[in-house]
Amino acid sequence: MHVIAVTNQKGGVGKTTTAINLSSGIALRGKKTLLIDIDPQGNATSGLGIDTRKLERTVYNVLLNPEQINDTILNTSIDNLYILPSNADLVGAEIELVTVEKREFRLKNAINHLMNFDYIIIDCPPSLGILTLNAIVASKSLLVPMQSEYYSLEGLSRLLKTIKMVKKELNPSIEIIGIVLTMYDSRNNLAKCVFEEIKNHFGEKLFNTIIPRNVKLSEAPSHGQPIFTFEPNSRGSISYQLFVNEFLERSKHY
Amino acid sequence: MHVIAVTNQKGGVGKTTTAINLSSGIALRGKKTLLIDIDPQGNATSGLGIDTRKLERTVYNVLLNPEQINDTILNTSIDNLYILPSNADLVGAEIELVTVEKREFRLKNAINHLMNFDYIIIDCPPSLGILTLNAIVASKSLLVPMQSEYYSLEGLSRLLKTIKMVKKELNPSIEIIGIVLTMYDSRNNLAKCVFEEIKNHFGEKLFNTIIPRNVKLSEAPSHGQPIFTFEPNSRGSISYQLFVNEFLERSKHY
Ligand SMILES: Nc1ncnc2c1ncn2[C@@H]1O[C@H](COP(=O)(O)OP(=O)(O)OP(=O)(O)O)[C@@H](O)[C@H]1O
Ligand SMILES: Nc1ncnc2c1ncn2[C@@H]1O[C@H](COP(=O)(O)OP(=O)(O)OP(=O)(O)O)[C@@H](O)[C@H]1O
Ligand SMILES: [Mg+2]
Ligand SMILES: [Mg+2]
Repeated sequence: MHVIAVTNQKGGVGKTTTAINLSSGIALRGKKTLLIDIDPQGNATSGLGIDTRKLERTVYNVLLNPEQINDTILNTSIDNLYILPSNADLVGAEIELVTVEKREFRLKNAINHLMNFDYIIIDCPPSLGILTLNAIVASKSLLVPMQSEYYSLEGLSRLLKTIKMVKKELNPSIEIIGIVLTMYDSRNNLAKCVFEEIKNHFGEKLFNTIIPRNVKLSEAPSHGQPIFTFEPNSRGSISYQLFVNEFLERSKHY
Repeated sequence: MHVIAVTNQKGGVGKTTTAINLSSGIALRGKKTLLIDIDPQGNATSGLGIDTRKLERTVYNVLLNPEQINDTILNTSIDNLYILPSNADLVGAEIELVTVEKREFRLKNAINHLMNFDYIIIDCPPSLGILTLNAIVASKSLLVPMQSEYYSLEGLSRLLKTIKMVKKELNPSIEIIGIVLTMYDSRNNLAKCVFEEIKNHFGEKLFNTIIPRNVKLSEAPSHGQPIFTFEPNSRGSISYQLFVNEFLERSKHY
């Protein structure tokens, strides 16, 4: 079972868009896939067409009672794709978990109760707090979406420091499977500079597939669908198809 | 003294870009202005050319010892603009503040020690945790930058709920001064739909000035400057100049 956290504390870099389209793409290739939404915004949940206000149970309940995970997972409109949903209740967990025993291992405990999933993808909030720590501790590898912009580049070194700390103290086997550039505008000089910078520092970690800015990707969530069923011939869909292929190839070695 | 928090828990909507350019624009009109960076990412700090790794003291120290605020404020390259800087140390505060007395009032206490600023602008992180709560409690009004996209619209109702709760329990005088649309692409149908939706629900709260997507705005922080000094004739600079005018006019009534 592959467990991958999609994380970057910089906001708006395409974590949710990548988590939804990666998990859907893997499911559409016949692998049983679980998408875990551990962001109180609940964007991965609503982006797949589930009403976050009507949920009886969410990942919040699971963090407090890990053994309940199998009763909290929902189907989605995509074959082979399941979701552990989230909503605003999760904001309470950040405070409540501070005083709980082994608070960083709650999600990992919960995942141990799961059976026969091939891939688990975790969509993280834009922070390095207790929820993201739970995701990193529960994962075997990390996928880092990034925009080709100054603040994103700045945030990367901070993220790498945190990952080093987690690797030393909480999860020795964690590795970065790769960095994927999103919302890339090839006419933009800054984007090219940042791209060169990342290629120099992180070479083989950078995925070859680059996701361009494509309005269909920002329209798909309002229809509750991944890009592959919303607009299959768009540049967004084609680039995420290539990314899923490249990702699956690379994940064989993790 | 006007105290305004720039907040939206949705990531990447232009909070920092708006906080830097609003505070600079106000300072360039001759008003003594303080920009408070309460985001552990420290983007407002580095976006004004200050190295976040070389700071001896930050807003983190001030939250633990509010009376030290005057010794922690730095000059910037802009006349009349000062900054209370931030860096990654602030991540520790989220855990440490949980057990502290009146934890939501630390920043408000600190601001009470300040003298003769005309405007204080607070750049918030993309979350509704203890740091954003401190900013909302310390403020008289809230400025909400928003992208014209589905997830941003979804997040707005959540933000309004939180503000209602804070108004009832922690800061009865807080008001939303307005919502400003950022990175707006007028060729994009989704953007037009979201714009209409916000106009219908929030009418007079929506600022008339709309900030277009403009690459110069994303280049300016890598030069440590606000848009007005980096590229004064760009669409980004012109639209933020208009926004500062509209904002100052409106803030007279708060
Ligand atoms: N390649 C793309 N082209 C155009 N728009 C995109 C693309 N990827 C994401 N978007 C849009 O950009 C915004 C930010 O993306 P998204 O919400 O996935 O980022 P995020 O990192 O999950 O944000 P947060 O930090 O708030 O969790 C969304 O409105 C999304 O629809
Ligand atoms: N009007 C604009 N046109 C083009 N790029 C912009 C514009 N406004 C902001 N940006 C860029 O978009 C990215 C997101 O903006 P910014 O960092 O200000 O958002 P934020 O809400 O502060 O993000 P976070 O949630 O991480 O704090 C940055 O790389 C910034 O340079
Ligand atoms: Mg997200
Ligand atoms: Mg910011």
